[in-house]
Amino acid sequence: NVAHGLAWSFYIGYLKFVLPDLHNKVSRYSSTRGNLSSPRLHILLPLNAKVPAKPEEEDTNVVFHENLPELERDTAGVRNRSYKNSVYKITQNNEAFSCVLEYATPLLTLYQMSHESSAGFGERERKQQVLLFYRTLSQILENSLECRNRYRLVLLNDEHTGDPHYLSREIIQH
Amino acid sequence: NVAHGLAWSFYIGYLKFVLPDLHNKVSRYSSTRGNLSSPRLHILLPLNAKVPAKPEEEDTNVVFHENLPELERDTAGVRNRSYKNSVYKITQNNEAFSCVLEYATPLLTLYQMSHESSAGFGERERKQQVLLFYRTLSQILENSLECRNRYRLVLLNDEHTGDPHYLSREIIQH
Ligand SMILES: Nc1nc(=O)c2ncn([C@@H]3O[C@@H]4COP(=O)(O)O[C@H]5[C@@H](O)[C@H](n6cnc7c(N)ncnc76)O[C@@H]5COP(=O)(O)O[C@@H]3[C@@H]4O)c2[nH]1
Repeated sequence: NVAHGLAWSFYIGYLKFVLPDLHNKVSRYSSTRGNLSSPRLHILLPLNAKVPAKPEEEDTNVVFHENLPELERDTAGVRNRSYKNSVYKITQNNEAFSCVLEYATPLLTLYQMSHESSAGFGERERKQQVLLFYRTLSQILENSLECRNRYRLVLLNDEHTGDPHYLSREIIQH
Repeated sequence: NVAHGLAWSFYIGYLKFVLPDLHNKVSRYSSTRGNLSSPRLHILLPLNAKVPAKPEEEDTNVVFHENLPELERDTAGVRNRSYKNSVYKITQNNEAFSCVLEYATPLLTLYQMSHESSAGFGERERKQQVLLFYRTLSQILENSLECRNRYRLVLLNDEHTGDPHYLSREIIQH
C-alpha cells in the first residue's frame, strides 16, 4: 500500500524533526516579526492529490509573506541539506490570518504515480490512497511526542470547483 | 509494498528533476573547479538499510570536498525549496577519485519503519524491501529519459564487517 509507506516516510524523513525545530522558530518569530495567528504547521491535503507549486494559484487570498530561517542537517551524505518553511498571509473580508503552511509533498508522488502505467495504480485508486495517507498520517502524528499539537491536517475537498476562495476559508475555519 | 512507493517517490520527488540539473552543473564544474572522475550521481544502497549521516563514518578514505551550487524551486507551497549535492574525494593507495555521491535517503525510512511496531514490518522483511527498492528504482531509472546514464546505483553488501575501506573500494571499482 503506497500511501502507508509515504505517510511513514513523511513522518520519519521530515515531520519528526522539522516540527520540534519549527516550534522553536515560531516562538522566536512571534516576538520579533509580527504575530502568527497559529503556531502550527498547516498541512494541506487535497483529496484529488493535485498539488500546485504555489497556493496563490488556488486562491488569491493566500499570499506568500516570507520564509522562516532554514534548518540545515548533514544527512545520508548530503552536507547541509536544507529544510525551509513558508509563512503565508490569508485574508478574508477584512481580517488577516497568518500561518506556516504547505501541501503534503507525498501527494505529488501519488498524483504522478497514478499517471505512470508502470507504477501500478490509476486515478480510481488515487482518492482511496489519499484517504489512507490521511488516516495513517493522523495516527502516526497523534502518537508522536515530537509532533503532537504542532500541526494541523487540512483535508481539501475536490468538489468546490468554482469557489475561488475555498482554500482560504478552509484554513481560517480550522 | 512500501519499497515500491518509496522508489517512485525518490524518482518523482527528486531524481527526475535533480539529475538533468546536475548534468549541467557537472559540465560547468569540471571546467572551473577541477575534474570529477565521474559525472554521475553515485547513489549508495546499503543492503542493511543503515544510512550514516556522513560517509566518513563508514570509511575514512571518503572525504567531503564541497557542495555543488544548490537548486531552488517553488514546490507544494514551500518557496525556494533547496536541493544540494555533495562532492567527495575518495583515496585508494595513492589515487584520488572524486564524484558526487549520497545514500538513497528513502532507506532511512525503511530502517526506522522496521523498528516501529505500528509501521507493520520488521527486520526480517527489511532486506527484501531494500532489494525491492533497488529493483524498482533500477527499472524506473533505466526507462527515464531525464535520468538515463546520469546515475550509478551502488549496492553495498552488509557482510564486510571489519573492512574499513569497503565503501571506497566499491565506489572506485564501479
Ligand atoms: N515540504 C517538504 N520539504 C522538505 O524539505 C522535505 N524533505 C523531505 N520531504 C518529504 O518528506 C518525506 C521523506 O523525505 P526523504 O528525504 O526521506 O525522501 C526524499 C529523498 O529521498 C529525496 N529528496 C527530496 N528532496 C531531497 C533533497 N533536498 N536532498 C536529497 N534528497 C531529497 O526524494 C524523496 C522524496 O521527497 P519529497 O517528495 O519531497 O517528499 C519527502 C518525503 O515524502 C520534504 N517535504
